[in-house]
Amino acid sequence: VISFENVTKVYPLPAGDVVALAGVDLAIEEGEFVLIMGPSGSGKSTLLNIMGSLDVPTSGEVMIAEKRIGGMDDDDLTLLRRDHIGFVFQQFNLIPLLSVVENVEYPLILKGRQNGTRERAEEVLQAVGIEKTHFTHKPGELSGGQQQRVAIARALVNDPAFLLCDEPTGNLDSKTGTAIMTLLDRMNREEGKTVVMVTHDPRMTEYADRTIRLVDGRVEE
Amino acid sequence: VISFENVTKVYPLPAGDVVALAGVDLAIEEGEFVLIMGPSGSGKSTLLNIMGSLDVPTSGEVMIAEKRIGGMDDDDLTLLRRDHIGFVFQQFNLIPLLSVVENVEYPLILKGRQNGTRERAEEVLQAVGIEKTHFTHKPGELSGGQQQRVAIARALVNDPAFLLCDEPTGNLDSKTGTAIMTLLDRMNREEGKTVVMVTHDPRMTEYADRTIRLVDGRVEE
Ligand SMILES: Nc1ncnc2c1ncn2[C@@H]1O[C@H](COP(=O)(O)OP(=O)(O)OP(=O)(O)O)[C@@H](O)[C@H]1O
Ligand SMILES: Nc1ncnc2c1ncn2[C@@H]1O[C@H](COP(=O)(O)OP(=O)(O)OP(=O)(O)O)[C@@H](O)[C@H]1O
Ligand SMILES: [Mg+2]
Ligand SMILES: [Mg+2]
Repeated sequence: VISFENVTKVYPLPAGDVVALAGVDLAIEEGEFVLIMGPSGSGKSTLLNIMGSLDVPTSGEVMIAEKRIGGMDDDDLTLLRRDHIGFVFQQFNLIPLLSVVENVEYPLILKGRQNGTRERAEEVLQAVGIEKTHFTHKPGELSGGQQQRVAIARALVNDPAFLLCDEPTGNLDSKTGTAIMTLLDRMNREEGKTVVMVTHDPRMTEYADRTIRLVDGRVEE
Repeated sequence: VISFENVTKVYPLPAGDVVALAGVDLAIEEGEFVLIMGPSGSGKSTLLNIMGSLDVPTSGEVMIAEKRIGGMDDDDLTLLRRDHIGFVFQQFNLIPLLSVVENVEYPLILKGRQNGTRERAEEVLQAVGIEKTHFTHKPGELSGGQQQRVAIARALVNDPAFLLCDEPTGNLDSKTGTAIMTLLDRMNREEGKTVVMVTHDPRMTEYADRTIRLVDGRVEE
């Protein structure tokens, strides 16, 4: 349900082009839980961003749920993201001026939901272990791990078919990290969601069906 | 050389005060390598920020290198930080408009150095494994792990007596993380620097002299 065919991504910079992805081929089946691993700078976030239609490849073909990413305009890309993909960013990307619960409500509001947005947001926040006492905090009034979990809640709130997670447990202690993985594992096994996760933690392999390894912008054989 | 006596930190918020540290006592000897561990939200970053004179306690006494933190004005706090403490932030805090090498040069310039700033910055960047080809990149043109290592380089560039690191390897793959830890370990063992590191990774205990564990804002006995 996700495929990359000979995908290359080049960042053009004055000092010289950076080839972040070099002819990547991959295929992910519906309902799979796949890890992406590799050294720092090997292209993992770049790959996930293209997969999540946040960026487009320089060349090559990307298909998400039967749709070619390269052939879509910005409005169509936005709808695909909004309706089908939950994304957990490496740097969280929470909105500083919104409270915790408003950050998580936001995707619901974007999708046009008019009722029960507050309740749904609170439900998902509790599922990721954020206490009610923190719901009115701004992101700057949270710990690193708390911010990370709010970002995860925001990715889950629209009940997306695809979950793309860029190092979702990097700032979490072991117990909290395990709680998050258990949640994602259940969503994969019981609800059939497709999960693609970038991680540096080899302990995560026990949750996944398989691991794709990137090195210097290429899938390692 | 670092001591906390009955240190409390309260964040006053409209919804209710948050007690991030509750009567913390600790002492760190010169030349020690100490880990701070604990669950998400337990007060680790708060403790490290106070230790690094980036914040002051609500109550209690903090001494860094014979100086009371609570009794200092902002100018004195800034000088203590600038001259003695290297800090690696959990969220990196790189300056978006400066290039990699300018970010690392910046503490040297703040300290009044006039010659050799570029060379020193490049030396330290290479020590943390950032390649020359990335020196002109802006932080937004780097991977997460590359940003983290630039932040580490910036903390090291003034050759500080104290290194305070808030999860310095969270975004790094195992090999890169080990390279960073080897560097910090050498600075501790061979140059006598005092290192205090927050981490979630139990593998880090092999580098440290001891571990302080925080739970709900208190040092666990
Ligand atoms: N600026 C702030 N304003 C209000 N509350 C804050 C602020 N910073 C932190 N807190 C709260 O204080 C508590 C301790 O936060 P701290 O960042 O020290 O935790 P931490 O141990 O570093 O957690 P993590 O492992 O998730 O980074 C948390 O409950 C957090 O929500
Ligand atoms: N916006 C950008 N502009 C220019 N170069 C970029 C940009 N983003 C990433 N790069 C470069 O592309 C390469 C791949 O970056 P990417 O963020 O995909 O790596 P990563 O595997 O996620 O690394 P990490 O594990 O450190 O997060 C790196 O060399 C990086 O410096
Ligand atoms: Mg990345
Ligand atoms: Mg923290």
